[in-house]
Amino acid sequence: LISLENITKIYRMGEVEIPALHGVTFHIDTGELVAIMGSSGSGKSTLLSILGCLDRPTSGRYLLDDQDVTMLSGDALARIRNRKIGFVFQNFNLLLARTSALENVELPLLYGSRLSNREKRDRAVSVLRRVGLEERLRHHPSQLSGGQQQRVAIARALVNRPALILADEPTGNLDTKSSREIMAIFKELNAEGITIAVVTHEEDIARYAQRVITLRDGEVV
Amino acid sequence: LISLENITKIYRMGEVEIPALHGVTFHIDTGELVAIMGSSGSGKSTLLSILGCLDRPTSGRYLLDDQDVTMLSGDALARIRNRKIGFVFQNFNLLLARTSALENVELPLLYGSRLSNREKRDRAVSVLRRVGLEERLRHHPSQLSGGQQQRVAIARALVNRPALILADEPTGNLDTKSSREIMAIFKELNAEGITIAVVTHEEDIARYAQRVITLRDGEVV
Ligand SMILES: Nc1ncnc2c1ncn2[C@@H]1O[C@H](COP(=O)(O)OP(=O)(O)OP(=O)(O)O)[C@@H](O)[C@H]1O
Ligand SMILES: Nc1ncnc2c1ncn2[C@@H]1O[C@H](COP(=O)(O)OP(=O)(O)OP(=O)(O)O)[C@@H](O)[C@H]1O
Ligand SMILES: [Mg+2]
Ligand SMILES: [Mg+2]
Repeated sequence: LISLENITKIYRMGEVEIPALHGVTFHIDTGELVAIMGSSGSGKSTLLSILGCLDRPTSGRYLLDDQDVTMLSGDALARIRNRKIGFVFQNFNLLLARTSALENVELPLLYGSRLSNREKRDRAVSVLRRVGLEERLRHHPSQLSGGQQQRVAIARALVNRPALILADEPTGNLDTKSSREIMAIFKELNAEGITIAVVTHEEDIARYAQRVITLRDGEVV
Repeated sequence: LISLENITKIYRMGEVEIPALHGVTFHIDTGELVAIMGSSGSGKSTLLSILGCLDRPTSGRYLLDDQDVTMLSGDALARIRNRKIGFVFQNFNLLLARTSALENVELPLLYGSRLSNREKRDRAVSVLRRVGLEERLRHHPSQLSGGQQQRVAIARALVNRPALILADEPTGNLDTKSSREIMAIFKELNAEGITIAVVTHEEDIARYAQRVITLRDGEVV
């Protein structure tokens, strides 16, 4: 499903160049559940944003479903993201602040989904129930605990039943029990054929994966 | 230093009441390092915001340095926060987005500090160095990794050398090595006499504390 070939990413801040990834090459097969680990600043979120078509590499090739996405326009990338990818951001503040948990989770369904409004609402409720938030549907993000906000972000990434889920520290704010519940959900989705890559710094979480990709200073070790 | 007596907190959302803390009573002695644990939604951040004078309890008393802070005005609470308390928020997005790491960390020093501008800058640089970010001083939060942003938030809480540090999941986004470095800093500060309460869901982090306070459904167990 995923093939990265010699991916580099250099951030530019005015005159200064910050190299973040140096020639990263690996593949992820359809239906795999992989963990991505590495120390703070090693390039994990940068790698995930490239995998998620949210950012372009400085050089190298990214084949997603045999299609070279590094060649695509912004619009084409947006379509791929909407149809194929569910993304859980490291910073769960990317929930919409003035909207309820329910409306935040319904959001990905609004674009081009063939479901009726009733079906969209039911699906959003059902995925929020799955992450244990059925009593918080009407709350806005500021009326939720950190871990509850993180679970809304997770639910939002799952609601479209994407072929690929990319999760950046999805359990960073969750206690042990909630973390296990989330990883159990990921394992169920993976058993249904969904490909999943989880960035995590916790060994206990990485243990759920079939394989661990480790980054150090922007390179796969 | 800290004495909580029968603290309750009920959030109100229109007609609905959400009880978050039910009669919490405990004390923290000056110079202690305590961990606060509990599952997602159990009331930890709510408790910490009351301890940090960022929010008022619905009922009960909070004595900080033998002063009943539940009786104080908003201005008086703000003065206490600035002088005595360093707060690391669970959501490290409360850094100012259009300001560099350095300026974010200098911020608490701007109010009523007797240091010269040069001394303020030096101290901010020194605490950023302590958390391993001396090569990221000019970066804005969006140009930093999640763990780097979290470390800026930690540095900002330390720069005023407060008597009390309250940290909400300070290592949630940090790898093992960075987490250990941060906890080593907290232990050093604690050895210097600073009282510290750390909310964490990780057993490894709680192990650094002398005592663990556990919350379940808004009560101390
Ligand atoms: N402003 C608010 N309005 C209504 N309910 C709220 C508000 N803030 C928090 N809550 C609710 O209060 C409860 C306690 O929240 P709190 O943030 O203290 O939990 P927590 O223990 O820090 O959880 P986590 O580990 O997930 O960060 C949660 O059930 C949450 O939904
Ligand atoms: N927009 C940017 N401009 C400049 N440098 C950046 C930018 N975004 C990230 N960086 C730098 O690139 C490096 C990699 O960042 P990245 O967010 O990928 O790390 P990470 O492995 O996710 O770290 P963490 O575990 O702390 O979340 C970091 O050193 C960071 O400072
Ligand atoms: Mg990251
Ligand atoms: Mg919390």
